[in-house]
Amino acid sequence: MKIYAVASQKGGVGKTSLVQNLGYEISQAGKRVLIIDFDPQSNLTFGFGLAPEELEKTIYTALIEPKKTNSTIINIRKRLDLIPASLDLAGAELAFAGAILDGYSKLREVIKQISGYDIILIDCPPTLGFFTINALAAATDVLIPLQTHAYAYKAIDQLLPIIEQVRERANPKLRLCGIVLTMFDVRNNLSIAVADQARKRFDGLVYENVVPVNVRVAESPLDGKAVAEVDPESRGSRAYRAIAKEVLNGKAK
Amino acid sequence: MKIYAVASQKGGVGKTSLVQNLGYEISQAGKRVLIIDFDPQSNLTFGFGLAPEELEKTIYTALIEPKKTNSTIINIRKRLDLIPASLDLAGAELAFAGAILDGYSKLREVIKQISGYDIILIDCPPTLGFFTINALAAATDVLIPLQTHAYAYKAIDQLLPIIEQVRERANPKLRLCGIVLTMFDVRNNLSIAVADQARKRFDGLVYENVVPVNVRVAESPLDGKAVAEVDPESRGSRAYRAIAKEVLNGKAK
Ligand SMILES: Nc1ncnc2c1ncn2[C@@H]1O[C@H](COP(=O)(O)OP(=O)(O)OP(=O)(O)O)[C@@H](O)[C@H]1O
Ligand SMILES: Nc1ncnc2c1ncn2[C@@H]1O[C@H](COP(=O)(O)OP(=O)(O)OP(=O)(O)O)[C@@H](O)[C@H]1O
Ligand SMILES: [Mg+2]
Ligand SMILES: [Mg+2]
Repeated sequence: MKIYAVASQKGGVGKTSLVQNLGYEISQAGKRVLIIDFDPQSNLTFGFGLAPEELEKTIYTALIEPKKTNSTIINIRKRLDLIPASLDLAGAELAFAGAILDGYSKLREVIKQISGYDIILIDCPPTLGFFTINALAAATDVLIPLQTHAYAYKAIDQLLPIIEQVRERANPKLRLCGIVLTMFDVRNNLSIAVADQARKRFDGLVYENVVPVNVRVAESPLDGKAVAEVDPESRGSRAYRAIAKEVLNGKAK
Repeated sequence: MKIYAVASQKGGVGKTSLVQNLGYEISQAGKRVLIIDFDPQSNLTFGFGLAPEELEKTIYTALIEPKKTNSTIINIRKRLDLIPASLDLAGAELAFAGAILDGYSKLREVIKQISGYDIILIDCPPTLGFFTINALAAATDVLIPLQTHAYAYKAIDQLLPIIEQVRERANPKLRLCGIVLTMFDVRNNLSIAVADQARKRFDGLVYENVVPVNVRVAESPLDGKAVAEVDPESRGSRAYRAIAKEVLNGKAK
């Protein structure tokens, strides 16, 4: 079972969109997939058409009582399950803040309760705090969505040392599995320059396929659907399908 | 002296871009402006050409020792000063986590040390934690950048109750001064629909002028400049100038 933390402290780089659409594409390819909404904003939960504030059981329930984990799982598509989040999750940061290192293995206790999946994807919030550290401590791999803009590129310099620290202190097997270029705009020099820079610097880590700017990606969550369910031939949908194949093949290049 | 917290827990909606460009435009209009980078990502600091990791004094210095606040101020343009941030700022969340309500007035102690400005703008990180709550507790007004996408629109439902709580518990004078529509794309129905929805729901609070999607806005931070300094006739630059006038006139509509 591979567990991917999808992380970046830079906001709005396409973390939730990647988890939603990669989760869907990988389940379509025949694998059993669990996606976990680990962001109090609960956009992944909303993006599949659920109302976070009406849910009785969420990832917060599982964090507080790991034995209840399996009762928080919702089946949303064939071979695709979700552990949803709601704003309550924001309480976890305070509940566990005291026990710093011990507090960072809470999600690991939850994942120990889970079996029967080929792949787990964890959607992280845009911070380097409790949630992202927990996800890194519980994961086997890290996927970094990189919006092809200046601030997102710079954010990698802050994120890589954190991944290294978690690897040293809590999770020796944690591997940076790859970087997915997102919101790529072929008409715009900034996008091209950041993509080039990222490929030069991170060579074999940047996936071949990129997610282009495509309004269908931003629209599909309004229908509670992955982009492939709304417009399977859209450029966004085709990109996520191709990236899913690369991730399943285990190689970035 | 008006103190604006520029806040949204949704990532990537244009908070930093708004603080950088509004700060510049208002100083150009003749007011004395201080901008405060209150995000450990320190994008505002980077956006004006500084290297966060090389700075000896930052907002973190001022939080720990408010008496030192004035020594953290850097003059960056005529009538425009900055209190920079660096990744060290992330330590503040842990340093003050224990004292919840008391911890939330740390920034207020810093601002008490400051005088001689017409306007202060505070750039918040994409969370509803220590930093944003502190900024709301210290501010006179809140400006909310609203990217014309679904998740950003939904984020307002989570943010408004927080503003209300801070007003009740820590800052009775806090006023929601306005909503700035950002990354507006006139060619795209989603953008138009979200803008319409926002104007219907928050009538009178949404500024007349919107910030369009404009690659110059994303490029100018690479030169360490506001967009008006790189391309004063760009659509982005003209939009920020018009919004600055609305903000100075004290009216959203
Ligand atoms: N390829 C794309 N083309 C167009 N819009 C996109 C694309 N990918 C994501 N978006 C939209 O851009 C916004 C940011 O994406 P998303 O919310 O997935 O990022 P995130 O990193 O999860 O944000 P946060 O940091 O707030 O968690 C969303 O409104 C989303 O619908
Ligand atoms: N009007 C615009 N047109 C094009 N690009 C924009 C525009 N406004 C901002 N950007 C770019 O979009 C990205 C997100 O904007 P910005 O970083 O200002 O948002 P933010 O809300 O401060 O993000 P965070 O939540 O990470 O703090 C940046 O790369 C920025 O340069
Ligand atoms: Mg997200
Ligand atoms: Mg920012």
